[in-house]
Amino acid sequence: EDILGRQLELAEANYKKLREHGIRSVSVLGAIGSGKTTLIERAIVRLQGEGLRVGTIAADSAGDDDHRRFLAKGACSVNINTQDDCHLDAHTVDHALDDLPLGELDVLFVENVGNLICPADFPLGTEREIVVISVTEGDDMVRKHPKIFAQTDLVVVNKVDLAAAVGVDPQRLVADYAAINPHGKIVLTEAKGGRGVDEVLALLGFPCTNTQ
Amino acid sequence: EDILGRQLELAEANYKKLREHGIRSVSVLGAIGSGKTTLIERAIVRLQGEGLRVGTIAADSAGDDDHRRFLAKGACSVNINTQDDCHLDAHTVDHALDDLPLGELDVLFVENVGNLICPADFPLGTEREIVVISVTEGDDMVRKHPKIFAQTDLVVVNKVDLAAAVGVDPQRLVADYAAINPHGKIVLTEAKGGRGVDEVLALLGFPCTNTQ
Ligand SMILES: Nc1nc2c(ncn2[C@@H]2O[C@H](COP(=O)(O)OP(=O)(O)OP(=O)(O)O)[C@@H](O)[C@H]2O)c(=O)[nH]1
Ligand SMILES: Nc1nc2c(ncn2[C@@H]2O[C@H](COP(=O)(O)OP(=O)(O)OP(=O)(O)O)[C@@H](O)[C@H]2O)c(=O)[nH]1
Ligand SMILES: [Mg+2]
Ligand SMILES: [Mg+2]
Ligand SMILES: [Zn+2]
Ligand SMILES: [Zn+2]
Repeated sequence: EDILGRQLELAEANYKKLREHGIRSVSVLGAIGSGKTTLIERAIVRLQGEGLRVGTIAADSAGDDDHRRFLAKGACSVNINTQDDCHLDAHTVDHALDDLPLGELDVLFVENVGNLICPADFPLGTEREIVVISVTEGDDMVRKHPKIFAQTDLVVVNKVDLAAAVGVDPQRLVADYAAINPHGKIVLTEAKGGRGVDEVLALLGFPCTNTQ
Repeated sequence: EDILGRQLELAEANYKKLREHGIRSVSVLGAIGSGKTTLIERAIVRLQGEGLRVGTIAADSAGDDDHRRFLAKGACSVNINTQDDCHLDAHTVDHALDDLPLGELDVLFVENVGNLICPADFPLGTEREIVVISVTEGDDMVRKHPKIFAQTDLVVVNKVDLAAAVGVDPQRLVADYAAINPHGKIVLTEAKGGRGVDEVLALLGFPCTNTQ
C-alpha cells in the first residue's frame, strides 16, 4: 500500500511542476515496438509546425535509440535506461524533469518502456496518457490486458496498413476496448505515413488543423 | 540476493521433476504479440506428427486465448493468469506442473508473458529456452534488451514476410545478436505459414524431418 501511496505523491509533484510551467504533458505507453516513437516523431513535427516547443523523455531498458530519434526531429530530449525495471516510475521522471529546460517548453511527451502490465500501476504525473498497440501483435491485445485499457481514455491502434497481412480485424480491438472502457476514444493510425496523427493530437486537446 | 537464490532453487526442482519424467521442456518468451503461440501451435502439430505427446503451460496477464489455441491443436494445456505480474516464475510453474499428466507427456512448452526484461531474471527450470521477436517491432529489439539476448542460446526472428512493409532488415537483428552472443543461434521464420519451424525444432534437438 505504501509504495503506491508514495508513487501517487511523486506523480502529484510532477503534475504540479509541469502545470506551474504551463507544459502540456502526455505519457505514451504500449506494447514493445508498437510505434510509440514513430507516433511521437510525427507529433513533434506537427506541433513544431504550429509553433510549439516540444521536449521528450525517452525510456528504454538499454541504449538511446529512441532518444536520438527525438533529437533528430528537433525536440530537446532526456534519455533514461531502466535496465532491469520494465517500467518508468514517477521518481525517475522527477529526476529527468530536472534535466529539461522546463521554462522553454510548451509540450512534453514521455515514452515509457514497452509493457502493457506494470505501467498501469506507476502513474508518472503527466496530464494525459495514450496506450499504443499495433495490429501486428494480434487481435487479443486489449482483452489480454484489461487493467491498462480500463484506466486509459485514449488508445491508438497503429500499423493498420498491415492488418490484412497479419489477419487481424482492427474492429475487434475497437469492440474489446468499448466493452472495457465505454467512454474512452480509440484511433486507428498508420503512424509511419502520418495517417491518424492529427486525430490523436486533436483528442489530446492540441487544436491541429486537419490538413494532412 | 535471497530472492534470486530462492528462484534458482525452485527452478532446479522443476528441472529435476521434468527430467525424472523424461520430458523435453522449452520456455518460449519474447515480445508481446511476436508470434510465440503461433510458433508453438506449429511445433505441436509437427511433433505430434512424429508421435510425440505435447503439453503446454500458457501464461498471460488475463484471459485464456493462448490456452484455448493449444487445446485446439490437441495439446493438454494449463492456463496461468499472472495479473499484475509481467513475468512467470518457477513457483507458479511448479504449481502448473501438478496440473499436468507428466507421465503421459514427451514434450512441454511453457509460454511466458510477452516481456523482454523481467523473464531474464526468473528462470523456470526448463531444459531449453527460445526468445521470439518479430521484425514488426523494429530493428532495435536486440540491442535494446542485451541481457535477455546475452543469456539465451536460441533466438527466433518471426514475421519475416512483413520485413519490407515495416522497413526492417532482419540481418540487422542477426548482427546485433551475434555481437552480444557469438555462440547463440538465430533463425528467421514466418511461423504463420510454418516456414523455419523445422529448423527451430532441429536446433532444439527434435530430429524432425525437413520435409516442409
Ligand atoms: N508498416 C508500418 N510500420 C510502422 C508503423 N509505425 C511504426 N512502424 C515501424 O515499426 C517499427 C517500430 O516502431 P517504433 O516507433 O520504434 O516502435 P516503439 O513502440 O517506439 O518501440 P520500442 O520503443 O522499442 O518499444 C519501426 O520499424 C517502424 O518503422 C506503421 O504505421 N506502419
Ligand atoms: N504475417 C505474419 N503474421 C504472423 C506470423 N506469426 C504470427 N502472426 C500473427 O501475429 C499475431 C500475434 O501472434 P501470436 O502467436 O498470438 O503472438 P504471441 O507472441 O503469442 O502473443 P502474446 O501471447 O499475446 O504475447 C497473430 O495475429 C498472428 O496471426 C508470421 O510469421 N507472419
Ligand atoms: Mg520507442
Ligand atoms: Mg501468445
Ligand atoms: Zn515492471
Ligand atoms: Zn516483471
